[in-house]
Amino acid sequence: MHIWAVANQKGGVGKTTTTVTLASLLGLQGESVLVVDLDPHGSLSSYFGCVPEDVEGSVYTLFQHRVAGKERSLTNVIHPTKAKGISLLPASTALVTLDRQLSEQEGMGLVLRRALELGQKQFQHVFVDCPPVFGILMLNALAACSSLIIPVQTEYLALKGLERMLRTLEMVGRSRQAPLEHIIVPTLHDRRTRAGCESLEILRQQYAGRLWNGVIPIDTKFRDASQAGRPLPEMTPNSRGVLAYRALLEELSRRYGCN
Amino acid sequence: MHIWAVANQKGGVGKTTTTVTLASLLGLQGESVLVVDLDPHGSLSSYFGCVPEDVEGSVYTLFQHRVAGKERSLTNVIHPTKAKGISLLPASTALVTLDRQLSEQEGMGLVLRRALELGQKQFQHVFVDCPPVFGILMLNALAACSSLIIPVQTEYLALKGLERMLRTLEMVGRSRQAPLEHIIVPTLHDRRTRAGCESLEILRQQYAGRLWNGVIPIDTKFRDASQAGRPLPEMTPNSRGVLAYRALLEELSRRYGCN
Ligand SMILES: Nc1ncnc2c1ncn2[C@@H]1O[C@H](COP(=O)(O)OP(=O)(O)OP(=O)(O)O)[C@@H](O)[C@H]1O
Ligand SMILES: Nc1ncnc2c1ncn2[C@@H]1O[C@H](COP(=O)(O)OP(=O)(O)OP(=O)(O)O)[C@@H](O)[C@H]1O
Ligand SMILES: [Mg+2]
Ligand SMILES: [Mg+2]
Repeated sequence: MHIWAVANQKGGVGKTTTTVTLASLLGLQGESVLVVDLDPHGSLSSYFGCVPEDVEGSVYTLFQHRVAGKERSLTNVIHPTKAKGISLLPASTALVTLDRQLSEQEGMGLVLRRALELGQKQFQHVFVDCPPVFGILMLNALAACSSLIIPVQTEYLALKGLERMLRTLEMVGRSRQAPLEHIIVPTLHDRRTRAGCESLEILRQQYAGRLWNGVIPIDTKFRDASQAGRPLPEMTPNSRGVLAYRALLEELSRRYGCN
Repeated sequence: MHIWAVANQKGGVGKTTTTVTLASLLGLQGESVLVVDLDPHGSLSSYFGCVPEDVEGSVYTLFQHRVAGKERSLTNVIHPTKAKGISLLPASTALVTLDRQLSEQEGMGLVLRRALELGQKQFQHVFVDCPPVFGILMLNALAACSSLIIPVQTEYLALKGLERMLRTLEMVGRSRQAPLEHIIVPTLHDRRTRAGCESLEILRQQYAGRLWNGVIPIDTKFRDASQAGRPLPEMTPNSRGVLAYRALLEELSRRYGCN
């Protein structure tokens, strides 16, 4: 089982879209995929029709069990979705209180990692969608994952944000045995703008080796897909955006052998 | 002095862009404006050339003073910018630790409000840019502001997120004397897509009265502006995006008499 985290502290760079699209491409190939929503705002959960305000059994339940000293368990927290091959471990809005309540307690960074160990036989791939802020939820994702995808919009503010994200990673990496494998993915790329092309050029110069050599272009069909609550690979498999994510998945398989 | 908060828990909806553009339009009219960066990721600070990792004097300083029981003060935390009429109270990356450290302590939701009281004579307008997550920093913004601007991208996931944002507001509103005046602003609107137009229609039906009747269109010049570190009203005053924000400012003046 390969566990991916999808993270960036900058908001609106395509974390949720990347999670849904890659999971769907693998699901359509017959693989069994779990998507995990660590964002208290619950975009990923809403995408699959789950309501973070009143969901029974969610990521929050895992933390409640840990605090109560109960046995680890994935029962009642994994929900089916209408998308082929995809199951969901949803967020609940209560997650927003975690940083305040829990961070002084020991071992709270490993709750997700220990819970996902129980899913080894059930799922071949897990994608963890992170909130746009550093805290106990992102720490859980970085501790649980085998590798990390960092979507970055090809524009100036997002590049500045990337430096900060990589510094955070270094800080966290010191407490792991091995540094965390990561790949930077240029998203929402608009090749008609000068700023877009210049930002991509800067990325290619500063982060060679850690940067995917392709780009995810702007494709307005992603908005239609989220409105329909269906992954774009199921709706329009040959759209520009889907073809780009298919190429990304091939690169990920080469680098990490996840198929 | 009128204090605006710009907030939405959904990432990438144009909070920072709205802050910079409205502040610049007022600054170019000769008004004196303070912009406050509450996002530990520091987009607004980076925009004006301030580096959140090593800035001396920031929002974090205000909390340190409060915890140490020191006198409130705005000395050494307000930085000049190259933009006409705009001063900056920057973020520092240390802000990310606040939720864990402080929230059990009393009165931590009023640090910003008490500090901004000291700026009454110096500034006519204050814009507070919020992080895309609910926590002690957003609480400070909601407690300090006279009214709230909620940018919402005209697409499905963002609409779902708006419901959650308004529920959060209701929850916070109960601890204030009067409910917080707010206006919902449709942003990043792409009138060529079906999803964009349908989302706008849903907004107009569900939130009439609280919704601005205009839209901020997609304008790629905003990316050029952030790359140049200058507000778009200074670079291209008659671009589509600036004209739309100018119309928004007129509406804000009508509603809240802020001029
Ligand atoms: N390649 C793309 N082309 C066009 N639109 C896109 C693309 N990728 C994402 N989007 C749109 O951009 C918006 C932001 O994407 P998304 O919600 O996936 O970002 P995020 O990083 O998960 O945001 P948050 O920080 O709130 O978690 C959404 O409206 C989504 O539909
Ligand atoms: N009207 C617009 N037209 C085109 N691009 C825009 C517009 N408004 C914002 N943008 C771009 O969209 C991206 C997101 O905007 P911005 O950073 O202001 O959002 P935000 O809500 O502050 O994000 P965060 O959640 O990370 O704080 C930026 O690249 C910005 O340049
Ligand atoms: Mg997301
Ligand atoms: Mg911002």
